[in-house]
Amino acid sequence: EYFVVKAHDNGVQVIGLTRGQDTRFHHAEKLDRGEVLIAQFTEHTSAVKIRGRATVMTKYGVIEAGDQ
Amino acid sequence: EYFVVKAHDNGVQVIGLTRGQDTRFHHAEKLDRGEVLIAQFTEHTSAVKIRGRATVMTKYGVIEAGDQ
Amino acid sequence: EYFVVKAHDNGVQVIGLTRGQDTRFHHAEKLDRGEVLIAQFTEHTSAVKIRGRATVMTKYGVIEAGDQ
Amino acid sequence: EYFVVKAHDNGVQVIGLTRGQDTRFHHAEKLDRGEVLIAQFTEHTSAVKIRGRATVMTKYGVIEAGDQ
Amino acid sequence: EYFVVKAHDNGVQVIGLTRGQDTRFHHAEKLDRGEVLIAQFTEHTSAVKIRGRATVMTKYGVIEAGDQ
Amino acid sequence: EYFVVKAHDNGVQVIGLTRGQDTRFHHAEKLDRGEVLIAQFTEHTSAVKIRGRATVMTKYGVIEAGDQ
Amino acid sequence: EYFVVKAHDNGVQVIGLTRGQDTRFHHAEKLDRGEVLIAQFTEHTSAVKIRGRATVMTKYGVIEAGDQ
Amino acid sequence: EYFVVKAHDNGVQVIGLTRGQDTRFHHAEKLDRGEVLIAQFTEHTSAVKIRGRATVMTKYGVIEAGDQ
Amino acid sequence: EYFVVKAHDNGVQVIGLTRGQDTRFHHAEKLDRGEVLIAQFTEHTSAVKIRGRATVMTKYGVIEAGDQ
Amino acid sequence: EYFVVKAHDNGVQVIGLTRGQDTRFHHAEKLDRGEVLIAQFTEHTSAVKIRGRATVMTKYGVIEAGDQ
Amino acid sequence: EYFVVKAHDNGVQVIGLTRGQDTRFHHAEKLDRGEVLIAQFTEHTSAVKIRGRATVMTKYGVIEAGDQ
Ligand SMILES: N[C@@H](Cc1c[nH]c2ccccc12)C(=O)O
Ligand SMILES: N[C@@H](Cc1c[nH]c2ccccc12)C(=O)O
Ligand SMILES: N[C@@H](Cc1c[nH]c2ccccc12)C(=O)O
Ligand SMILES: N[C@@H](Cc1c[nH]c2ccccc12)C(=O)O
Ligand SMILES: N[C@@H](Cc1c[nH]c2ccccc12)C(=O)O
Ligand SMILES: N[C@@H](Cc1c[nH]c2ccccc12)C(=O)O
Ligand SMILES: N[C@@H](Cc1c[nH]c2ccccc12)C(=O)O
Ligand SMILES: N[C@@H](Cc1c[nH]c2ccccc12)C(=O)O
Ligand SMILES: N[C@@H](Cc1c[nH]c2ccccc12)C(=O)O
Ligand SMILES: N[C@@H](Cc1c[nH]c2ccccc12)C(=O)O
Ligand SMILES: N[C@@H](Cc1c[nH]c2ccccc12)C(=O)O
Repeated sequence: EYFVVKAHDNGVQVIGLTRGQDTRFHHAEKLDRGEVLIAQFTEHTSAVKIRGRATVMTKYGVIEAGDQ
Repeated sequence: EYFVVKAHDNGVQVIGLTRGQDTRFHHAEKLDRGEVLIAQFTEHTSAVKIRGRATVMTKYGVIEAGDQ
Repeated sequence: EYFVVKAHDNGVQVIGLTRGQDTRFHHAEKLDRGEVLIAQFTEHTSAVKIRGRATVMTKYGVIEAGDQ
Repeated sequence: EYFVVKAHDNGVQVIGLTRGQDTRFHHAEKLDRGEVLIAQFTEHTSAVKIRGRATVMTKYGVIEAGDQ
Repeated sequence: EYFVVKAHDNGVQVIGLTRGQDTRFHHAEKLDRGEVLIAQFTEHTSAVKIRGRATVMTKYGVIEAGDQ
Repeated sequence: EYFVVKAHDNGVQVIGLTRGQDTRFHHAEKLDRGEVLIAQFTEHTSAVKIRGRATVMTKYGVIEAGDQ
Repeated sequence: EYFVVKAHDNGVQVIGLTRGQDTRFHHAEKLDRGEVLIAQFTEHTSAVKIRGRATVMTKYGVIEAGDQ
Repeated sequence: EYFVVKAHDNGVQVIGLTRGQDTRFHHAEKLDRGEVLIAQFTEHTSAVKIRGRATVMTKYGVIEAGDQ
Repeated sequence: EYFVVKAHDNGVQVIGLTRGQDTRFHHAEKLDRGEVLIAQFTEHTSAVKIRGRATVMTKYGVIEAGDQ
Repeated sequence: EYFVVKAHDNGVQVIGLTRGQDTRFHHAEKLDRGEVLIAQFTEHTSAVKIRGRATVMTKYGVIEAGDQ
Repeated sequence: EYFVVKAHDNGVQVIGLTRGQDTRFHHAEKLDRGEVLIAQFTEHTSAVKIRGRATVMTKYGVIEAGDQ
């Protein structure tokens, strides 16, 4: 399973949360405006948080992240 | 299997409930307004509770959480 | 497999029934109005009972629980 | 595989029949009006009988149980 | 795989035929009018016969059993 | 995989042919008018012959058996 | 995988060809007019030939065999 | 996976090509006009050539073989 | 997975390229006008080249090969 | 799972991020205008970043990367 | 998984990139105008680059490669 994020501002963050008993941030990928990230769920990433203005595409459709 | 939550207020909580004989909260991820969380069911999380105003997307469609 | 429950009253209960030869309640998750629960069938939960006014979403569609 | 039952009367019964060479009742879950049960087929339950006025949802659609 | 039977008369029978080299009746579940049975194919049941007036739902659609 | 047969006459036969190098009849289930049989392919049955007036439902649709 | 054949004449043949390095006839099932055969591919049958006037149903649709 | 061939002339050939490093003809099944062959890919057959006027049905639709 | 090629000229070639570190031609099947080839990807064939005027059918639809 | 990228400028980059506890760039494939890259998620690549003007095709549809 | 490439010029290249920690070109298949290549992802090929004017067909639809 993967999802797609397109950043509409500089500094958008796609943050990986750890899999397992403990839930904490293991990586924050910073995107500049226009950059697209395609990322999977993995052995180390079971939840993802998106901060900043971005288009998020999942199997449930498209949703706009950000504090419009 | 994963689900998507977009917060419409600050302080929205996505709470993971433990898998197994015992059911208790193991983690509450706090979301600020506009933030999007994409999260899986896992070895440690077999139920999730969402508190506060948020859009929740699952395979059954979209539902608005919150006490409108 | 999971299902989604949105409570329309305080005190809605989502009750897990034990898997195995014996069928009894092992956990009742109380939901306040507006709260959403997404929960799986698991090694310990093979049936679920919903009490109180709530929207229930499964692969068969949406059904309203409660004694309207 | 699971099915959904919504009771329209008090005293609706969802009866689990045993899997194996022998077929007998192992559990009857009583539902009050408005209560919803979501239940799986399991290692112990290979057939289910529904008595009383209820909406039954399966992959074949919705059928009304009861002696209308 | 399961099927659904709703009885329209008292005394409708859902008969399980044995799996294996030998084919004989191992169980006949009697249904009263309005009762609904949801039953699987199993290790012991590889064919089922329905006697009496009943609605039968399978993946091929709905068919009315009975001698109308 | 299973199929559905509804008999429109007494004496309709649903005949199981043996799986394996040898092909012969191992069982003929007789159906009376209105009776419905739901039967699987199995370890012992790899082909089935239907004699007499009957509705036959498979994944390819509905076909009427019989010498109309 | 299975297919369905309905004979429109007496003497229609559904011929099983052997699986393996060698390809020869291992069984010819004769159908009388109106009879329906539902047959699988198996460990011993990897190709089937149909002779005579018959309706043949496979996942690719319906085709009429015979020398019309 | 299987395909379906209906011959429109006598002498249509359905030729099996060997699986493996070497590619050669291992069997040519001759069809008379109106005959239908349903054949699988197998351990010994990884390609098939059809010569003569015939209707060929695969998952990609229907195509007419032959030198019209 | 397989694909279908129908030749529109004599001398159409369906060329199998070797699977593995090395990529070279291991077989070229020549088709005469009207002949149809149905061929799989295999342990030895991970890419296929088609030369000459032919209709090529894959899961992505139909495409005409050739130098028109 | 794979995705498709078509570059609309010279110098478009398709960057592979490492799978595992650590997230860093392991490869950046540079594309010239008009070039198309089809790339999988792999044992070594669990996330991909696209920089520059490009069309990106995934199972969620088409999205334009770049800072228009 | 495979994809389809039809060349619209001589000299179109379909380049296989190595699977594994290292990403480099292991093979460039040259296509002449009108030739069609159907190629899989494999143990040795986890990404593919297409240079020159060509139609590329994948599960996401058709895209034209080349510097029009
Ligand atoms: N560490 C948690 C992360 C997580 C996944 N889904 C969640 C839902 C809610 C809260 C936390 C989570 C886990 O692997 O289970
Ligand atoms: N600990 C429970 C959590 C749970 C999952 N689904 C439920 C439904 C109802 C009540 C509790 C649950 C379990 O793993 O089974
Ligand atoms: N303990 C039962 C619970 C149950 C599941 N589905 C049911 C249907 C009817 C009655 C009970 C049940 C079991 O695991 O099988
Ligand atoms: N004990 C039976 C119960 C059953 C399942 N499906 C049935 C259909 C008909 C009669 C009985 C049954 C079994 O496991 O097989
Ligand atoms: N004992 C038989 C029952 C059966 C299943 N499908 C059938 C079709 C025809 C006749 C008998 C059967 C078997 O397991 O195979
Ligand atoms: N004994 C045969 C029965 C059979 C199945 N499908 C067939 C098609 C044609 C002829 C015979 C058969 C077998 O298992 O293979
Ligand atoms: N003995 C052959 C039968 C066969 C199956 N499919 C075919 C296609 C063409 C020719 C022969 C066949 C085999 O198992 O492979
Ligand atoms: N012997 C070849 C046969 C083959 C299958 N598909 C092909 C495509 C092209 C050329 C030959 C083939 C193989 O098993 O791989
Ligand atoms: N020998 C190569 C053949 C190949 C398959 N797909 C390709 C794509 C591009 C170039 C070569 C190929 C391999 O098995 O991987
Ligand atoms: N190294 C990370 C890369 C990654 C995948 N998906 C992510 C989502 C967010 C952040 C990092 C990632 C991992 O394999 O898990
Ligand atoms: N060697 C890389 C090739 C690759 C596949 N997908 C990619 C995406 C981006 C960059 C490189 C790649 C790998 O197997 O993982």
